[in-house]
Amino acid sequence: RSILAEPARLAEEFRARMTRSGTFVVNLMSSPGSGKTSLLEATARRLGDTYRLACLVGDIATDRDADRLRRYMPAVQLTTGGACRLEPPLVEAGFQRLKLDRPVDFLFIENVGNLVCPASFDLGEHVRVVVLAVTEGDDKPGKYPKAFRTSTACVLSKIDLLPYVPFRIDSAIADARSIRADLEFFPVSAVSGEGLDSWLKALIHYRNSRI
Amino acid sequence: RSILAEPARLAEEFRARMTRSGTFVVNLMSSPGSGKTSLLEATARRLGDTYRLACLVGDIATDRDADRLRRYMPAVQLTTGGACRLEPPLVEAGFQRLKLDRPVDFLFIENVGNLVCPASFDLGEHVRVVVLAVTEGDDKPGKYPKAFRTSTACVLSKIDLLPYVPFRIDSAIADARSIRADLEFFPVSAVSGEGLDSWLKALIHYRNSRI
Ligand SMILES: Nc1nc2c(ncn2[C@@H]2O[C@H](COP(=O)(O)OP(=O)(O)OP(=O)(O)O)[C@@H](O)[C@H]2O)c(=O)[nH]1
Ligand SMILES: Nc1nc2c(ncn2[C@@H]2O[C@H](COP(=O)(O)OP(=O)(O)OP(=O)(O)O)[C@@H](O)[C@H]2O)c(=O)[nH]1
Ligand SMILES: [Mg+2]
Ligand SMILES: [Mg+2]
Repeated sequence: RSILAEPARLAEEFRARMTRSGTFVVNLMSSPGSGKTSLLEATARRLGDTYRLACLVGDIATDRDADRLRRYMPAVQLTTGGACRLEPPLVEAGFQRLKLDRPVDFLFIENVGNLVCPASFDLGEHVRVVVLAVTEGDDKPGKYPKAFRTSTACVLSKIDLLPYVPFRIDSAIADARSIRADLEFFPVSAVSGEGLDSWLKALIHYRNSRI
Repeated sequence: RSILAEPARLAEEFRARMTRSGTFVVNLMSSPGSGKTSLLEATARRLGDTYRLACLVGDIATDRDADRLRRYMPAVQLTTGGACRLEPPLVEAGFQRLKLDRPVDFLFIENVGNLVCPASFDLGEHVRVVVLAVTEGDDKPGKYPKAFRTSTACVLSKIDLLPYVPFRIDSAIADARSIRADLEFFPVSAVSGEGLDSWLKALIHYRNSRI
């Protein structure tokens, strides 16, 4: 069906173009409020001295997330005006608006907060990361399978809140691994900083293995 | 456009039929893991002695939520198999599967965990309630406006976690009221029980004013 072929072709072209310019693209997905923007803020604080970063942030409405991230790196808000996910044409238009004078090392795409629809759309990323907050429950991977099946890594966010919620890391991992056996997990807290070193090492490793 | 007219007609018919039989229908929406099922468990524990209850639970995959709720009331799992929201035909089919021998006083419909797509679909409910967990952030109403614009009430869930997150109830309320001025708020904790009495009083009041 050619209506599906167009976005897929655009995504392939975008990924190839980013690869040629040495830009590693990360597509970050989660439920609303899982901590994507907070994770990107903490990531940029630690990675920004060594690598050139930029980001595109998808939301139904407001520029709140791009305003937060602009403190750390060039950031463009992609406002979908109602659509429940990002798609390649909006990503391409956003990338042009970044007006980068030199290629960046990492391009982060923060997807619209939604654990369902974004899982079906390739944005031209090199790696897709799903964020699951420990406050959401350890039963979510099996309930929202496609997001976990189509991701390479899963960040378990807000681990500083573990003492106050019934979330069990081993059951969440077992549940997710029944959907995707090779999924890698990174428990982190954007507040305490715990686990961020392993997450950053993984990002750099992913980049080195694909660019 | 007749393809939109059909679900709307089905929803109207369902609501009219429920009204005639004295069944008050509540459509509960939120992000994944905001606490819909936990709220319904706590609600059923307190309401189940006085009122006849039943529920329909929408999910992409698994029967986990219906299995939890079946302990408290007749419950049917509506498995969407990928669709990001419930629609009237699935609700009707689920209602038939409840095989109720007498009408119930409250029919709860727990929608698929998604703060975007379900906001566009009338399921034949008398009242729509959006749940926002305090762990998700007080900036969400403006970022996901349709869910708040189309709801009558907003439950602020997990308030026992307020000491550990930067969520400010007054800013969340102000943000949501800029989208829908008459939205009613119910801060609750399904764990400590705080706020549940006001929530239950409101449910009974909503029912009395529409049935
Ligand atoms: N305790 C704690 N709170 C966190 C952490 N990370 C994020 N938060 C809080 O979680 C809420 C949501 O964080 P955001 O970074 O806005 O989440 P998001 O995934 O970007 O949200 P959307 O873009 O709207 O989908 C905010 O109140 C943050 O302060 C964490 O590691 N620990
Ligand atoms: N501390 C605390 N945790 C809660 C509360 N309510 C729910 N939770 C936890 O939040 C997580 C998600 O709760 P659920 O009831 O499964 O949420 P849900 O909205 O039904 O999730 P989906 O149906 O998957 O969208 C679980 O780990 C619950 O234990 C609360 O009031 N306080
Ligand atoms: Mg964000
Ligand atoms: Mg649930």
